[in-house]
Amino acid sequence: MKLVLAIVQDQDVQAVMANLTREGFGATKLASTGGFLREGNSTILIGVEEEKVEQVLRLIGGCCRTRKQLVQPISAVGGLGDLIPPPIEVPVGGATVFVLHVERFEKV
Amino acid sequence: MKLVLAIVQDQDVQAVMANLTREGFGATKLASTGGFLREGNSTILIGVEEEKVEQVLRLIGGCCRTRKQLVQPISAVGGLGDLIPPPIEVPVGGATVFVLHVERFEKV
Amino acid sequence: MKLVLAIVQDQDVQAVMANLTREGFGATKLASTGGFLREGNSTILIGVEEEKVEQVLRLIGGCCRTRKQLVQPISAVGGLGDLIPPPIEVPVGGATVFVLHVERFEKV
Ligand SMILES: Nc1ncnc2c1ncn2[C@@H]1O[C@@H]2COP(=O)(O)O[C@H]3[C@@H](O)[C@H](n4cnc5c(N)ncnc54)O[C@@H]3COP(=O)(O)O[C@H]2[C@H]1O
Ligand SMILES: Nc1ncnc2c1ncn2[C@@H]1O[C@@H]2COP(=O)(O)O[C@H]3[C@@H](O)[C@H](n4cnc5c(N)ncnc54)O[C@@H]3COP(=O)(O)O[C@H]2[C@H]1O
Ligand SMILES: Nc1ncnc2c1ncn2[C@@H]1O[C@@H]2COP(=O)(O)O[C@H]3[C@@H](O)[C@H](n4cnc5c(N)ncnc54)O[C@@H]3COP(=O)(O)O[C@H]2[C@H]1O
Repeated sequence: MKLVLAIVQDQDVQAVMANLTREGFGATKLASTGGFLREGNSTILIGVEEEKVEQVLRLIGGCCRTRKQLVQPISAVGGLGDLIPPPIEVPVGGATVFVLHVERFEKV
Repeated sequence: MKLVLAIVQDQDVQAVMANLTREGFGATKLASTGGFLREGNSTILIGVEEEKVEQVLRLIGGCCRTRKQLVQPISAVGGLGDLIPPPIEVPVGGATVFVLHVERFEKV
Repeated sequence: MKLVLAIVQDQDVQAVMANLTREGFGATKLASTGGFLREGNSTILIGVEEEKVEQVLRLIGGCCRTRKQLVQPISAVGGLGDLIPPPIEVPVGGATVFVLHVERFEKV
């Protein structure tokens, strides 16, 4: 058993969850916030047999679009006297996915 | 050190958290949502020594009840023309538990 | 790749997130609740290369202060007849950090 931990954009999360459920995968969604854009996104936990990990990654990738977003980098905003740098275009989207090993899986 | 990640029903989470604390276990609760029922549930993180994992699993299992819930499967709801299938009875409850290995545990 | 999972007090989480982003680390924040104090805190996920784990732990430790908090232990509050024990002083703060091994990291 592996635990797939996927961080997806809020615009894509409904499609990801619906497709996972339709394919019979168990999934749990947690609301989260990105460090750089400080915008809401979602973290999804999917416990899945090792031989199905590939299928889950393809499913997630198929639902997530990459978008360009204009961003005023918050960490760059200084005091009043500083020149505010121009906004930068940041690619956001797709999904960031971590696959962890599960030592034990139980329904208690 | 192991990280026990338990997904429990909201009706059971208070009893689980209270019993974990009373037994001296550290625990952190995160609000979550199930993929199939799309209802709120809770994901609990419990960092615990390997020899105590069994005790934590029994404690969680002891607090969680299985209930039957009538469900109109959302993924089955089609367009207006489709026949809406009868609701199905779904066993929910108990807890879904993943045990992960912790390489390093620190209080910084 | 390792997944650093840090539980920090809400008073410290903004500083931790800002410093992580400034140093170029990816981070995702989830709202959480402590088992003992039942107060809000934050759980931060940081996917990071193994050789940078030490730097991330120092960064987190540098932002988190330990505070003393007077607590009426909830688990000790009994029925009306029980004598309510005096509040106890509990050290809270710093961060509780778990480092997990990531088998696979993908941007899909
Ligand atoms: N220091 C920096 N300078 C310039 N651009 C930066 C940057 N940090 C992030 N970005 C850009 O901003 C997007 C949103 O990042 P955010 O941290 O809000 O939202 C992130 C974060 O919540 C999560 N994430 C990404 N990498 C992570 C990691 N290593 N650990 C934990 N969470 C991660 O996935 C979300 C989407 O990440 P994604 O890479 O697709 O998209 C990122 C990336 O393209
Ligand atoms: N492998 C996994 N990875 C990540 N999270 C997992 C997981 N397995 C279970 N969970 C989490 O635990 C909750 C309860 O699952 P349980 O199996 O007891 O109870 C389930 C199960 O009895 C039933 N169910 C789930 N998927 C189904 C499906 N495709 N067809 C029929 N019944 C389904 O509906 C109940 C509620 O499911 P829901 O998704 O709302 O809520 C799930 C989900 O949040
Ligand atoms: N092994 C573990 N697994 C999962 N999460 C963990 C954990 N150890 C700590 N945490 C998380 O970190 C928060 C801060 O823990 P800390 O040990 O600094 O600070 C703790 C500790 O100093 C004290 N404390 C916790 N349990 C206690 C107990 N049974 N008796 C006396 N003091 C306790 O109360 C403070 C706040 O605890 P709270 O539970 O509200 O909040 C905890 C909890 O959310």
